[in-house]
Amino acid sequence: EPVILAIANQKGGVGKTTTAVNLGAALARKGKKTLIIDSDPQGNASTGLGIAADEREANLYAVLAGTTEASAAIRPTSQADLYILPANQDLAAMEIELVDAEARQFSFRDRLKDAAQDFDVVLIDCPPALGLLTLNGLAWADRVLVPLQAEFFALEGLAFLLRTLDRVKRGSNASLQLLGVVLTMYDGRNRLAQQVESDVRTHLRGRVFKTKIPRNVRLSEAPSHAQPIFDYDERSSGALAYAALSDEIATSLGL
Amino acid sequence: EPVILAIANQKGGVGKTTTAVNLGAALARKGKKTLIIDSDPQGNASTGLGIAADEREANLYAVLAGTTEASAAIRPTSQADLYILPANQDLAAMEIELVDAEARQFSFRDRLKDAAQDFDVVLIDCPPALGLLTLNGLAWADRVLVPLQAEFFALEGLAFLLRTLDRVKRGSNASLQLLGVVLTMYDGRNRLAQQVESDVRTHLRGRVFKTKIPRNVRLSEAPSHAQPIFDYDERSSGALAYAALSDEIATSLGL
Ligand SMILES: Nc1ncnc2c1ncn2[C@@H]1O[C@H](COP(=O)(O)OP(=O)(O)OP(=O)(O)O)[C@@H](O)[C@H]1O
Ligand SMILES: Nc1ncnc2c1ncn2[C@@H]1O[C@H](COP(=O)(O)OP(=O)(O)OP(=O)(O)O)[C@@H](O)[C@H]1O
Ligand SMILES: [Mg+2]
Ligand SMILES: [Mg+2]
Repeated sequence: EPVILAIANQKGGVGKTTTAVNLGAALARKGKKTLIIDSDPQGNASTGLGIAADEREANLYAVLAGTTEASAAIRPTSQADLYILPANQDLAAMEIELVDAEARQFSFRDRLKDAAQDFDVVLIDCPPALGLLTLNGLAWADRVLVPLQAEFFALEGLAFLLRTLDRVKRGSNASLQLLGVVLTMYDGRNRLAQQVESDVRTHLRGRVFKTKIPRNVRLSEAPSHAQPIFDYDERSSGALAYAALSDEIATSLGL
Repeated sequence: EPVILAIANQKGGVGKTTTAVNLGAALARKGKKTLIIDSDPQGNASTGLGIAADEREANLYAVLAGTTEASAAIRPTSQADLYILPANQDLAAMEIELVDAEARQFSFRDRLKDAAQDFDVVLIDCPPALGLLTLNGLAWADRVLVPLQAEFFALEGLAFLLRTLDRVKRGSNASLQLLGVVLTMYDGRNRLAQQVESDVRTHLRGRVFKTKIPRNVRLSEAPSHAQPIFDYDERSSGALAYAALSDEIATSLGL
């Protein structure tokens, strides 16, 4: 049985995709067979792992619509033990189509559960919204990882996100739990960032990872080379941080 | 007749809200009566202009649902001539409710057009998606301003956004035009940023504003004081850039 980990935050641009791709790569480097599900119509995780826009005929939309089997849509990446189920803009239509579907929040679980059995861990990269695509990820997930930029607007959305997790736990998925919050794009010289960090560590005592992901331009360059950070620049501060985060997460997931 | 300007980009965290709030404030400082419509369920523009979470009884969801008049939901801000129609998380439900509504993409126009007549310019802060909320903004807007972070993922989404604008222009709004692209969080020392800038200026010849908004921590601090940048730190590089952008935009809109 794989561990299903949703990477979610409705705030945009906080590092969800960067975390999915690089945490996934770090877990794969530890020999864990890892699947990343790109559930964002932007398809950034797919691009970051080298799936060109015209190679996404078999994608998450096609799997949910029933025209493709999940196992046929899952691809290997340049990193051993790391696989991706890609997305493209077709997926935006699914947000509307799911509205009238039966058991609409369980489409991910129903269509992906069997193919996921081959893996040790599944990471779901969620879009920047709490719509039906993200709710599908949360309804299937065992744990949720929340990337949090140390900024005011990002902190404002966190309380609402945690209430949403509680609602999903009471409703469609009783076993859902917060794995933790990881601070991203962290710049220790910035007073606001220090303030946000101390606020979050006080309010969410024990549920904020020790590892902070620093702002590191190499992390934003790597996707244009379609590589995870370890292939692009394994000595960068970004690579070291995601490796350290993967140690913390492998321990708390019992991987 | 006011000019309706949608501020849109499905990529998250590129500076849509920061641009709506501070461009709005800069246009108001020029004596233009300016309305900001917060159409993002996160409600960041409302927070950035000082509308506390428990003061949003009258909000965009209530206006679209027909339980509140737009004129009753529009509030003044600390900046003369700058007004806001706030949003809160209720608005997320509207994305689903609009699916089955008549002429679903024209709810904004139908419910907001009359109240907008009092203003010189209306700025619509869009959420990070191309769903029904953003499509409502685009169906009503005269012009679209696209904030673009000089990063690889943000550039990737631009082509799809421009195709969507074309589709809206052919479908629900023949008068829609791209006002232009504004580079945000720009760090000139960063090679990737320089590359993205030259790519965009080449492909979108003449449709990228000269003004670039620099990365400036004062812009990310101002919302925690519920102030536009001009009240928080009017000598900051962020304030100077948004003032310069407002000069370019006022000229091209004929304001
Ligand atoms: N630690 C970091 N240091 C520097 N740049 C980063 C870092 N993490 C992410 N980035 C860059 O910041 C931008 C936003 O990150 P990313 O796209 O991963 O966020 P996201 O939450 O997935 O965004 P969205 O809400 O649009 O899905 C990207 O251009 C990415 O390359
Ligand atoms: N020029 C800038 N310099 C520094 N920080 C900035 C700048 N512009 C925006 N920010 C900060 O970056 C973050 C993202 O900006 P903002 O929230 O305006 O983007 P957005 O596109 O509206 O995000 P979303 O997609 O979630 O709606 C915010 O924390 C904001 O304070
Ligand atoms: Mg993403
Ligand atoms: Mg915003």
